[in-house]
Amino acid sequence: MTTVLAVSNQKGGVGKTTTVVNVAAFAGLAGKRVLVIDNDPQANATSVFAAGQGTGTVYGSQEPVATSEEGVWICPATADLIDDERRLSKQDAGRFALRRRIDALRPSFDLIIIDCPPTLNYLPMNALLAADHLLLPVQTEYFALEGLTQLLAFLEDLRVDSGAQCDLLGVVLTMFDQRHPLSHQVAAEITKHLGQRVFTTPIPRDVALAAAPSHGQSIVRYDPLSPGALAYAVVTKEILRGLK
Amino acid sequence: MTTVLAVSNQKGGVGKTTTVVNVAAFAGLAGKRVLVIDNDPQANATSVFAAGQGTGTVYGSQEPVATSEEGVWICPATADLIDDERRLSKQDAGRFALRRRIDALRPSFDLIIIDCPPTLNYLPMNALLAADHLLLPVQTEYFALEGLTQLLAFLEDLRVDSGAQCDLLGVVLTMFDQRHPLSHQVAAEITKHLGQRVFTTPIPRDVALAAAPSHGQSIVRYDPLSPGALAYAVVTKEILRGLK
Ligand SMILES: Nc1ncnc2c1ncn2[C@@H]1O[C@H](COP(=O)(O)OP(=O)(O)OP(=O)(O)O)[C@@H](O)[C@H]1O
Ligand SMILES: Nc1ncnc2c1ncn2[C@@H]1O[C@H](COP(=O)(O)OP(=O)(O)OP(=O)(O)O)[C@@H](O)[C@H]1O
Ligand SMILES: [Mg+2]
Ligand SMILES: [Mg+2]
Repeated sequence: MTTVLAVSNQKGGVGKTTTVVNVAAFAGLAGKRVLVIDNDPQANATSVFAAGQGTGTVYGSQEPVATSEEGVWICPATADLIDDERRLSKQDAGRFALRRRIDALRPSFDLIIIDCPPTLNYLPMNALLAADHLLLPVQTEYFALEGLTQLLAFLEDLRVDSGAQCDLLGVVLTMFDQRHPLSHQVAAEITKHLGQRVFTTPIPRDVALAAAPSHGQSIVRYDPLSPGALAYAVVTKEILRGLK
Repeated sequence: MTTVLAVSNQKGGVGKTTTVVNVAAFAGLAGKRVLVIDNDPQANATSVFAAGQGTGTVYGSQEPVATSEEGVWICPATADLIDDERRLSKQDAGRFALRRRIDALRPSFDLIIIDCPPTLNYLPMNALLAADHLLLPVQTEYFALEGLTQLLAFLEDLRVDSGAQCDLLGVVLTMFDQRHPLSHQVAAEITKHLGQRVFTTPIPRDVALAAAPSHGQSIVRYDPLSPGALAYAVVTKEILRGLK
């Protein structure tokens, strides 16, 4: 039984790509066959797992390629996703293009995880219509709170208008800094609104998580015992347990 | 002589809004009449300077409102900017809507500074076609390097295809952490490519900059002697000197 996760949040820089890369790597380490779909024209996930290998996009002829992380493949991206988005927004069934593509890939993988750009446009729309669940990274900082209602309303509209099956799997709190009251205040505010749906382990701010991508590695391969790695290991376990 | 700055970068979370809010506040403190334009559907700048006051958008009936920062007004935003963007993308001269609006506002201000969403869609396009210069915040982390070429190519296309006057005023390095080699490596890489155009003072990572917005304040009012405040004071001085 394959599970498809969309990792989306229109707030920028909250740790979407970092969550996709490291949850994928830990799930692969745990024996799952994992496919990462880079659905962001910035192609940051591609620069970690398949630098220079993106010739097309998931909406075109791009096939999955193996990565150097155990059990992880990626469907790389290029900036051409910007043109794909413009084209899809003008087609009747353009919002279901990614779902059609992913339905054909499901049989080969246990987990498919989609990285999204920081918008509420056609690319995240495609991801939410293709996914079984939304995994929502939220930075523990003030601006991060603002957009949550917008995003959950966007998802609800897709469920009502376009028959999306996707529901909120959970919130991953990111860049949590024990020393700063702001982190605790924002985490408490999010837990007040979303309670059970917040994964218990916040991801700490850890420079190893920011350094790993410059080596083309997940945190598993770059520094597996770092605080960031240990937190992503626990969160991945909670995610996989939640998918049973 | 009014100057219009667009603050844009499709990489998310690099400090666009933080730069808009704090450069505006220091320029106001220095005696300039400053207008902030919130051109981002997330409306983060609005939540700092005019929480709850956005009823329309700059593309509709929204007029500038005073803020509690000396010399600073804001044209607030709502999520309706998403609808504006869809509508503008279908109109022939939709890309010049913001320029028309700002040209009518220029006589009342010395400096107009536009906050943009983390995309290369119609809203940043409008800002770059309305602005005299691009102020480019770049986080000193690995992913931040990837998108620079895309953004500068986007600006160049607008100059060639749409007659944009906007040029790159300079790069503000943000979230610089003295202790981490990654910050130094990325800063060196950016300076290698853009040399003279990088403002000499990087903005340090400083929790006061992240805390100030939760009090509805710029860093000038929240913690004017913090490392983040001192750096934004120096960068604002460099920006204003560059505009002469
Ligand atoms: N827990 C963490 N500790 C320290 N740095 C982090 C952490 N998580 C992410 N980062 C760094 O913060 C920056 C933003 O993270 P990332 O790029 O994953 O966010 P994003 O939501 O994918 O951004 P975008 O909105 O542009 O797609 C990156 O430089 C990343 O390496
Ligand atoms: N120098 C800094 N030190 C510490 N925190 C910072 C700094 N600059 C910005 N921040 C915080 O980092 C987060 C991202 O900054 P900000 O929201 O200004 O970026 P942005 O580029 O406007 O994001 P978006 O792409 O979503 O519009 C915010 O929580 C902000 O308070
Ligand atoms: Mg990303
Ligand atoms: Mg912003």
